[in-house]
Amino acid sequence: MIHLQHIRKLYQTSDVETVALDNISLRINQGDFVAIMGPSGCGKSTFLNILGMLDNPTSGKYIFDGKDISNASEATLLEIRKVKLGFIFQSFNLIDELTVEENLELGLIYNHVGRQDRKARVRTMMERVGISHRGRHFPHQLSGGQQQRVAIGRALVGNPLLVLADEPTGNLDSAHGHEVMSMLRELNNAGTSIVMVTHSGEHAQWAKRTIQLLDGRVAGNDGEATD
Amino acid sequence: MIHLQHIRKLYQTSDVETVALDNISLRINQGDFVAIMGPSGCGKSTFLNILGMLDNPTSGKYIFDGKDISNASEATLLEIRKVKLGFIFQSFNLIDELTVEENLELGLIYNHVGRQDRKARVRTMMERVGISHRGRHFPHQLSGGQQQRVAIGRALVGNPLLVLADEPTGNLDSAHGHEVMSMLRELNNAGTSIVMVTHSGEHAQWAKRTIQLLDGRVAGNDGEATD
Ligand SMILES: Nc1ncnc2c1ncn2[C@@H]1O[C@H](COP(=O)(O)OP(=O)(O)OP(=O)(O)O)[C@@H](O)[C@H]1O
Ligand SMILES: Nc1ncnc2c1ncn2[C@@H]1O[C@H](COP(=O)(O)OP(=O)(O)OP(=O)(O)O)[C@@H](O)[C@H]1O
Ligand SMILES: [Mg+2]
Ligand SMILES: [Mg+2]
Repeated sequence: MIHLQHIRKLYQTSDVETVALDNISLRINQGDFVAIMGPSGCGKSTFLNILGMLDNPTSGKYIFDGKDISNASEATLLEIRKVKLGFIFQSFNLIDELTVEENLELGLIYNHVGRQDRKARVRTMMERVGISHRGRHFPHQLSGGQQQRVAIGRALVGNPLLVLADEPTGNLDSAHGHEVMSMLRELNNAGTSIVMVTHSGEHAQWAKRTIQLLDGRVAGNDGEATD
Repeated sequence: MIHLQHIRKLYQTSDVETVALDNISLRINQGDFVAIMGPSGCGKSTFLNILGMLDNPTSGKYIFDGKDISNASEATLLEIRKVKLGFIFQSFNLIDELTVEENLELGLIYNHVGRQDRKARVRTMMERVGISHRGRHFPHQLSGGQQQRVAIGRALVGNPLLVLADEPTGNLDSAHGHEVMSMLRELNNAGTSIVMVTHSGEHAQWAKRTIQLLDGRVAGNDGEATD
């Protein structure tokens, strides 16, 4: 389903060149559940952003469903992201001017779902992540963990084929963290592919395999081999 | 040193009243190291903001160093915060337009420290939290955990008497998390009082006592009794 080959990502600031990713190759198949761990600053979010087509690699190939999208136009990438990807951001990226309900509805914007159906799906998701009582609040009126759960809900409400989650339980107590992991496990059992960055060794156990990154490279992994 | 009595905090939005804190009383003595845990949304950040004089309780008393500051002016509170408090925010609150070095220097702005001394202290702190190579970067050019470490550095660089930390290790891998906790332990040994909100049971162990919050109330605590 996804084949990343020799991905490199460089950042250039006025006096420092950062090699954020240094030759990463990875295959992700339909139904996979991969956890990515590694020290702060080692390239996990950068990797996830490239996987999620939100950023371009400096060099290397990205094959998606057999098609080389390494140099695809923004329009093409948008089409793929719209129907296939759900992204949970490390810093949530909620829209401050929209209520919780409206933020969640954004996750259905490309699904061509009728209004009734959309309202019902949003209501179900709010119950699922435990924020039903916050539907008409704005993000700044929520706790950190509540904001995280809205971000999770928005990514999942549209039933994407591939979920990219950047530290989805970082602001959650163990009970809520467990809730989120069991929701991801359930989705994976139903066929959704998941790539999850996490600092929690405990939550990484829920995945089928774990990949360790270090200084922008794959340091080691268990389960299926990367190439 | 700090005595909070019967603190209540209510939020009113158009159709929902939230009782964020419902009768919290707590004593914090010089040299204390208190961990606060509890489910997402139970009132921990709200409590810390009131403790840090960034927010006023709806009712209840706040005695600081024997002085009732429950109705103190913003000017008075600012004076106390400036010299005595260091705050690590759950969402970091870094200044986007300033470099990492400049953000750290903000922590010394009230210390009347000469330029040479200020530069030296900032350099030491950057080494301490492992971001020396990022001094001239801007917050958006850092990883989530690097931003968190800048937030930590800024709060601690001025040697405050009381450190209020809202989930300071949420975005850190276990090695960096350990670094941060041992830095807090060291400060506490030297006399700094610390109140730390955390979702990590493991990091709560570094404190002298843990208080559990639930639905805006103190649910239980170990070590010294609260009143
Ligand atoms: N400005 C506001 N208006 C309305 N409700 C608010 C506001 N700020 C916070 N709340 C509510 O007050 C309650 C406590 O929030 P708080 O941020 O203290 O929780 P928390 O324990 O820090 O949670 P977390 O672990 O998720 O960070 C939450 O239910 C939250 O939605
Ligand atoms: N726009 C940018 N310009 C320069 N350097 C950047 C930029 N964005 C990220 N970096 C650097 O690239 C490296 C990898 O960042 P990334 O966000 O992928 O780390 P991470 O593994 O997700 O870390 P964390 O666990 O702290 O979230 C870091 O050293 C970071 O400072
Ligand atoms: Mg990251
Ligand atoms: Mg909080």
